[in-house]
Amino acid sequence: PCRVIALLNQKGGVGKTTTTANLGAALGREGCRVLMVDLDPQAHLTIHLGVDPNELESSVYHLLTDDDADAQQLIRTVEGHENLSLLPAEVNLAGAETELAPKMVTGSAQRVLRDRLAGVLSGDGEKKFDYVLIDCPPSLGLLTINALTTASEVVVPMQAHFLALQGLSKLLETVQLIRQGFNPSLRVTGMVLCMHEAQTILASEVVADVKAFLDAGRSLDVPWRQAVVFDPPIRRNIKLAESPSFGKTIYDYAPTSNGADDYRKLAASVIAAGVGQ
Amino acid sequence: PCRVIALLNQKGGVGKTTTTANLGAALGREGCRVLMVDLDPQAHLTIHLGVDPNELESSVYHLLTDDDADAQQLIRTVEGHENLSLLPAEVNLAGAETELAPKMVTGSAQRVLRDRLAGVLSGDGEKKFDYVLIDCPPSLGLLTINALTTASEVVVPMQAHFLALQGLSKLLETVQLIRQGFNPSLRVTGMVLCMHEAQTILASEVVADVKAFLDAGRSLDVPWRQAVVFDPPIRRNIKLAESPSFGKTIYDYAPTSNGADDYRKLAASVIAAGVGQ
Ligand SMILES: Nc1ncnc2c1ncn2[C@@H]1O[C@H](COP(=O)(O)OP(=O)(O)OP(=O)(O)O)[C@@H](O)[C@H]1O
Ligand SMILES: Nc1ncnc2c1ncn2[C@@H]1O[C@H](COP(=O)(O)OP(=O)(O)OP(=O)(O)O)[C@@H](O)[C@H]1O
Ligand SMILES: [Mg+2]
Ligand SMILES: [Mg+2]
Repeated sequence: PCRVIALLNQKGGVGKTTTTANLGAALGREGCRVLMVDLDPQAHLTIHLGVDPNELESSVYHLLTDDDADAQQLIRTVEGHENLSLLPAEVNLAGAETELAPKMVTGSAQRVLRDRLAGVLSGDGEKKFDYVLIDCPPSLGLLTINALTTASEVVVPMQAHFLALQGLSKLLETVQLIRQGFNPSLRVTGMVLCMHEAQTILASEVVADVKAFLDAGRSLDVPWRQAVVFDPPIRRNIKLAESPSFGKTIYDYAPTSNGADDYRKLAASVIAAGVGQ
Repeated sequence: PCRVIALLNQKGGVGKTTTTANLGAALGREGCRVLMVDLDPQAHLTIHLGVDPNELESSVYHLLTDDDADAQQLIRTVEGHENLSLLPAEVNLAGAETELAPKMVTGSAQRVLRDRLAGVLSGDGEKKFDYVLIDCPPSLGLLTINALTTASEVVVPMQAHFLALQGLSKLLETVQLIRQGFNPSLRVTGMVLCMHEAQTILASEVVADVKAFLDAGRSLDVPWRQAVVFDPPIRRNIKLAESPSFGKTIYDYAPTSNGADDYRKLAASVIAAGVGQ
């Protein structure tokens, strides 16, 4: 069965795209077949994986807005990596939320991605995957909602800063609402601490706050009752910021760096978190 | 005359709020009367300045959506700082863009903030200011457009990372469109390098790219023809990330830190950039 994971955080610049690309690549190195879906009109995941969004004839925008679109046709293999695939984004995706708005009242706008990826997710099609990672834009709008109705799991990249805590409750409230309204099997698997500066007091205080919050939910019927703070964190490492400029993940750009190590360990934790679910 | 500066970048987490709060406080320490406007439904500037957005009875949301709202009544002094004022945000602001949508076709939705701050900006009212800083949300939507039609200047906080360059042209294109459509005196004063890691190759390459781009526009009729990259940059400094958790700017929390120094120098550059305009 395919694990579908939404990389979610409405706060901008916290590491969603960096995590999608490098966790995806790390899972690929463990032998998994990984599909990465770029759901952000900024198309940063697409750029990160060496694809120019301005050169695309088709993208996830077409999957969402064109009734005849076929996901199997739109998915492309990442160059040099046969077990890594990409469903790319383009700038037109910015208009998708407006175009889909008329279908919101019936609930179908919220499920377009799920409906049109159904064939791929069921494993019936030519392309099959063990993991689907969905990179979300920094908002809780219709694109992110589509990720939440499609996914079985949520992973939250976050920065251990004070203002990061402010947005967390709103994020989890949204996950709860989608679980109740559309997707009963949706659960939060964990939080990824990105750009982490472990030696600072601020980081340790924020991490303690997040863990206390999660512990308070362990016996409640909430989607984060089994969520963990993935350990170890992803350390700040300039190599991770440099690799997108080469259109490569850390494993092709700087395979011996801290960034490569940290995402490899995250992949192991994510694989382990899936056992027995 | 009052300088109205929009702190703009559709990319999230690049330092807009940190810059608004600390540049505002630094200008205040130079004797300027500063109004900071929180235009972000996340209300992070409001939190940063020690105000709980959940406790507010009135905010910029009311200014935008209530015909009877009076800006002079909604503006509050920042505790302990008689020359620093705040027009706060609250979570309801998230609905403002939808509520104002019917007024978009006539162009009035885009100018609501300008119209309702007109009295304050002209200096006719009881509260008078030398600087108005507008903290924008991470988007180029209606709230940000309102900042652009109200402002005379744009300052762009940015991180010297590769993906930051991707969004810059879209940002500047939007400034140009608003200048043409609504606000002929709008100009880009400069870019603030935030969370800067000067010793990295990536940072120096990105800065060189930005400077080359700006130089290419020096003899053109573009709003960034006189824009500079403010020097020195704002260095990464954990004190800047800690201060919002105390509801204080860097000058009350850690006045001898690098963060305090860097924003003081930015204030001097911003004051100098206003001479002879
Ligand atoms: N561990 C890290 N060390 C250093 N830089 C990092 C790290 N993780 C991410 N970055 C850089 O920080 C910036 C923001 O990261 P990223 O784009 O992944 O965040 P995001 O949450 O996807 O942003 P957005 O909300 O805009 O989609 C990028 O320039 C990225 O290269
Ligand atoms: N120079 C710095 N050194 C260390 N941390 C910083 C610095 N500048 C900002 N930060 C921290 O980085 C995070 C993002 O900064 P900030 O909230 O100012 O960005 P923003 O552009 O306003 O984000 P948003 O797009 O969500 O409004 C915050 O946690 C902030 O405290
Ligand atoms: Mg991203
Ligand atoms: Mg902000």
